[in-house]
Amino acid sequence: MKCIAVANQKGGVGKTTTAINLGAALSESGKKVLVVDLDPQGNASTGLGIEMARRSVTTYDLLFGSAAIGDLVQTSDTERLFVIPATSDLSSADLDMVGHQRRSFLLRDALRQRELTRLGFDYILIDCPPSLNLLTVNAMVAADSVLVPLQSEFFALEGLSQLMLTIRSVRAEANPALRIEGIIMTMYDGRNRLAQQVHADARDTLGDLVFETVIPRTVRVSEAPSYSQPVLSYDSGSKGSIAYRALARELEQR
Amino acid sequence: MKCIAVANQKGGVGKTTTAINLGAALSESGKKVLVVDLDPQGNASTGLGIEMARRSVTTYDLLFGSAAIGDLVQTSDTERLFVIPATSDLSSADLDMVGHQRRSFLLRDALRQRELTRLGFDYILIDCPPSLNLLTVNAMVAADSVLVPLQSEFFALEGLSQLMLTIRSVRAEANPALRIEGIIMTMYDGRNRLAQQVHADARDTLGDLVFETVIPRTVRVSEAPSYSQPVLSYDSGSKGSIAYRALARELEQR
Ligand SMILES: Nc1ncnc2c1ncn2[C@@H]1O[C@H](COP(=O)(O)OP(=O)(O)OP(=O)(O)O)[C@@H](O)[C@H]1O
Ligand SMILES: Nc1ncnc2c1ncn2[C@@H]1O[C@H](COP(=O)(O)OP(=O)(O)OP(=O)(O)O)[C@@H](O)[C@H]1O
Ligand SMILES: [Mg+2]
Ligand SMILES: [Mg+2]
Repeated sequence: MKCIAVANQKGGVGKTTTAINLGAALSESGKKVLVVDLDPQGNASTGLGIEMARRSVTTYDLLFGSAAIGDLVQTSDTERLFVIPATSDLSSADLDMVGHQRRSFLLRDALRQRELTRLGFDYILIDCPPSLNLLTVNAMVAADSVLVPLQSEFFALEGLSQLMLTIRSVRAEANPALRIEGIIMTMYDGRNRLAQQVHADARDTLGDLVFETVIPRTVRVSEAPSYSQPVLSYDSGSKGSIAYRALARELEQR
Repeated sequence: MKCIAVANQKGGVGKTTTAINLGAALSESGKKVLVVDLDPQGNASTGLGIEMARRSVTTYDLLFGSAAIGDLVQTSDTERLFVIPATSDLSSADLDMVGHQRRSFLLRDALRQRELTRLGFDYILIDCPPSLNLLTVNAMVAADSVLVPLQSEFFALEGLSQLMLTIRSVRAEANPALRIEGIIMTMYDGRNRLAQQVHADARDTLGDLVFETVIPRTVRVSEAPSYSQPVLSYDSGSKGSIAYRALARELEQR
């Protein structure tokens, strides 16, 4: 089993879109995948079709052990793709965890419970909120690696060094095995000079950590969530679907 | 003097870009403007040309009263446009404020100090981080109104009701005068069906709160921060500059 935190404190860079569609591509290739929605916005839950009525127990309950695993893990419309959903309740988790002795380890402990491991997931993908708060730290402590979506924009590049510092300090203090799974360029428009420049900069500084696969900016990808589906089911032949399948293959080969 | 919090917990919707360029448009029209960077990413500081060397005192010091106003307020390259910059130090502010009795009022108290009010700003724009944490609550308690950038995307619309609930609870508990300045559509591409739909939905639910002005998606706007300038100075005649000037006019007329 591999647990991957999809993280970047810069907002709107494609974390949720990557967690949903990489999850769908891995499950399409036969793997059993769990997406943990760790963002109070609950976008991954929405994008995977979990209506509000099915969110009576959420990732908040997972963290604080207040619900059974059997009630937490929900099916999505995609075979072999499961979700632990989130609601805005999660936004108080940060402050609620502060007093807890194992505050950075709550998610790690929760995901290692017997009831969860015996479900036999091949991958757990954690969709992180746009911040380096206790929720994101929990994800990095629980994970084997961090997948970093990077938008080909100037502000997105600026935040990368801060993110790397945080990964390094989590590795030093709580999770020595934590590595960087890779950097995936998202919403890429090859005709745009700035995008080319950011991509080149990322390769210069991060080398092989940057996936060969690049996710293009396409309307179909941004339309899919309004139909509560991954783009792989919304429009299987689209450029976005092809790119996320390529990312899944590249990830499995690393 | 009018203090406006530029806020939306959804990431990447154009908060920073709006704070910078609306600030520049207001100062171009003769107003004296202060941009307070309340985001640990420090993107507004970068976009206004404040290099790291000039960030020895930051918004963190403003909140905790550990620096003189004269040292905090920095000039930008744009006449009448000033900045209190931010660094990643700000990311510990949330936890550092928890124990403080007036934790939600720290920014409000800081901005009402005599040393600051006598500088005679016509507008203070607060660039908020992508979350509804204590920093954003501080901004809403300090502000007269909230300006909400709304990206014409499905996930962006989903978060709006949560944002409105937060504004309502801040109004009930701490700042009865807080109102909504308006909703500004950002990164708008009129050819895109989803964008048209989101815009129509926003107008249906929010009516006149939605500004007439719409900010188009244009490459020049996203290039400007890499030259540490607002788009109004980077490319004064561009569609983005024209749109932000129109937004400034519409704001002043309300
Ligand atoms: N390849 C793509 N092409 C077009 N649109 C995209 C693409 N990837 C993501 N988007 C859109 O861009 C917006 C931001 O993406 P997303 O919400 O996944 O980012 P995020 O990093 O999870 O945001 P947040 O920081 O708020 O959690 C969404 O509206 C999404 O639909
Ligand atoms: N009108 C526009 N046209 C093209 N690109 C834009 C436009 N407005 C913003 N952008 C770009 O989109 C990205 C997101 O914008 P910005 O960083 O201002 O959003 P934000 O809401 O402040 O993000 P965060 O949630 O991380 O604070 C940036 O790279 C910015 O340059
Ligand atoms: Mg997200
Ligand atoms: Mg910002």
